[in-house]
Amino acid sequence: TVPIVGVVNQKGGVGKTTTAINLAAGFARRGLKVLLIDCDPQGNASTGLGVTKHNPNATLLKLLLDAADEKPLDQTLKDCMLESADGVFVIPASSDLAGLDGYLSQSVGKEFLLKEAVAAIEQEFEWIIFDSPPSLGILTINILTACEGLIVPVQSEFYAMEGLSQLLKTVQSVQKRMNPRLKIVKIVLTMHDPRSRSSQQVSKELQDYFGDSMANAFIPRNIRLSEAPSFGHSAVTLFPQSKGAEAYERLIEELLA
Amino acid sequence: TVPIVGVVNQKGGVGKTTTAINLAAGFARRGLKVLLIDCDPQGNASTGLGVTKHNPNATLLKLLLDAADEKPLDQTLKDCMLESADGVFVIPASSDLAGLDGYLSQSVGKEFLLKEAVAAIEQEFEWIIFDSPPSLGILTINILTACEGLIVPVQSEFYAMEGLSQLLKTVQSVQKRMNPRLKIVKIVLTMHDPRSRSSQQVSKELQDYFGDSMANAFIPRNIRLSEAPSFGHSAVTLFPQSKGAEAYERLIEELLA
Ligand SMILES: Nc1ncnc2c1ncn2[C@@H]1O[C@H](COP(=O)(O)OP(=O)(O)OP(=O)(O)O)[C@@H](O)[C@H]1O
Ligand SMILES: Nc1ncnc2c1ncn2[C@@H]1O[C@H](COP(=O)(O)OP(=O)(O)OP(=O)(O)O)[C@@H](O)[C@H]1O
Ligand SMILES: [Mg+2]
Ligand SMILES: [Mg+2]
Repeated sequence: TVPIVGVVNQKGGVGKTTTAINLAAGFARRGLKVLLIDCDPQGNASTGLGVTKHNPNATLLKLLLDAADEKPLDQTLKDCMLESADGVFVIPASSDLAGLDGYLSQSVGKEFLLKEAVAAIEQEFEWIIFDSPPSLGILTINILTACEGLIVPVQSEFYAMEGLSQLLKTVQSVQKRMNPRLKIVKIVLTMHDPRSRSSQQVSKELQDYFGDSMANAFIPRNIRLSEAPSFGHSAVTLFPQSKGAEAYERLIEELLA
Repeated sequence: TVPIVGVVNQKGGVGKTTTAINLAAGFARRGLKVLLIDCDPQGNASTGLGVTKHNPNATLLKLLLDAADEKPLDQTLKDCMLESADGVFVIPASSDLAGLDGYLSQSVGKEFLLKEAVAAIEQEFEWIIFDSPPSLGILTINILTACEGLIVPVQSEFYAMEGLSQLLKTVQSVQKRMNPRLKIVKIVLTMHDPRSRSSQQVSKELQDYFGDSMANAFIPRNIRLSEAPSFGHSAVTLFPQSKGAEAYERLIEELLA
């Protein structure tokens, strides 16, 4: 089956979008057919790949609402999928996605809508990756229900550890009730400075707790990673020799192994 | 009247909590009586000030639900307010706050609950500061409705600019419908490196757009700001000579001028 992976962490600004974009583009550079679904109403993954959605009739929100109304999804899927310059297929987000919860209050099984939408197209791809918003609301729950593996970017700072226990609790509830196959594939340290004492401390605590789920590769702080999105490209495409891109390539090798 | 200020930006990880904590502690060091209300279910502002809430019967969620049910608020306010080691009074957040929306779907005027809760105690304080979650949901809308001024931390990076137009749209809707006195007090650059070309570009764009609302003080990247919360103190208290603390002191001088 197709690997379907969500990049999640409700803590803000930890590198979810940067990770989702560079993994997707890295797989595409290896000739894999990859779909990135941007589930964050901020739409950073869409913009970062140069995909700015203009067709208001075909958005991820429409796709999820059609799934809720048991409508056929094929046409909307075709309409809202775009190919980015990096060769990654993208279903972009739009800001109206933030209102999803309001539409669904009477809907049965609202956690399963994204899973249904993806099931209609998953055979066409070799990897499917979700970017998620900084929350544990209905959009993230849909991601946890739809995917089989999670990649959790973690900044090696104090607040980062705080949120992980909340995330693990939510993952356990989803495993129990909606998605028994869900597992954490990799915890990845982002913006990590291995020389700093506090980063070393966080890294050690994560290693002790997560063991093999900790990625060997860590992502250093690297200006190219934050500059690339302003050009509408991933760093692995635009700055392949940069320390940031090389770190994501190492992570990709670990994931493909 | 008492200055009531919200620290808001739906982009994640831009330094909202770090700003809220260091402003509050900076005011307290000057002998002002300050209340910090942590409206983020992650509870980082509470933890960062060493306040970890244990009384499950007195939380911000209970306070807001009591306001929705027209119950008296005085007792719950007294029960949930704690004083931190830095001399800041705190109403801490708890993770159940994330479920607020679910409780309120039938409630009339759910945007006004925080304003009502604050009205019951505002005379006791000289400054009231809200920390907000990385979203524009019901908690942030309550903050925008309750306060008169906004402080918007902005990282000088590409994605930061994307989110500002969405924030401004939301602020305008709240000004029109719920809170005509709401205004942006200061835009503050955080984790700012004045030598980097892309940071200079963002800074110039913000200056052009916001003019006088841009703070003269910017907050540099400084390890002490990210280490202080692990001790349960603000950086202005624990590392007053650090570049990060000094930058927040300059921002405080601007706000008090
Ligand atoms: N390794 C890195 N080195 C330098 N900058 C980085 C790195 N990773 C991410 N960034 C930058 O840090 C900021 C936060 O990263 P990003 O937006 O990817 O995080 P996020 O978790 O998706 O945020 P949100 O919670 O808002 O969705 C961005 O400006 C990004 O460009
Ligand atoms: N000027 C700074 N220099 C260095 N580190 C900083 C600075 N400001 C914030 N940090 C660190 O960056 C991370 C993000 O900051 P913070 O948690 O305050 O942002 P936030 O906007 O409140 O995030 P969220 O969106 O999750 O609520 C934290 O680990 C914090 O310690
Ligand atoms: Mg993101
Ligand atoms: Mg915060």
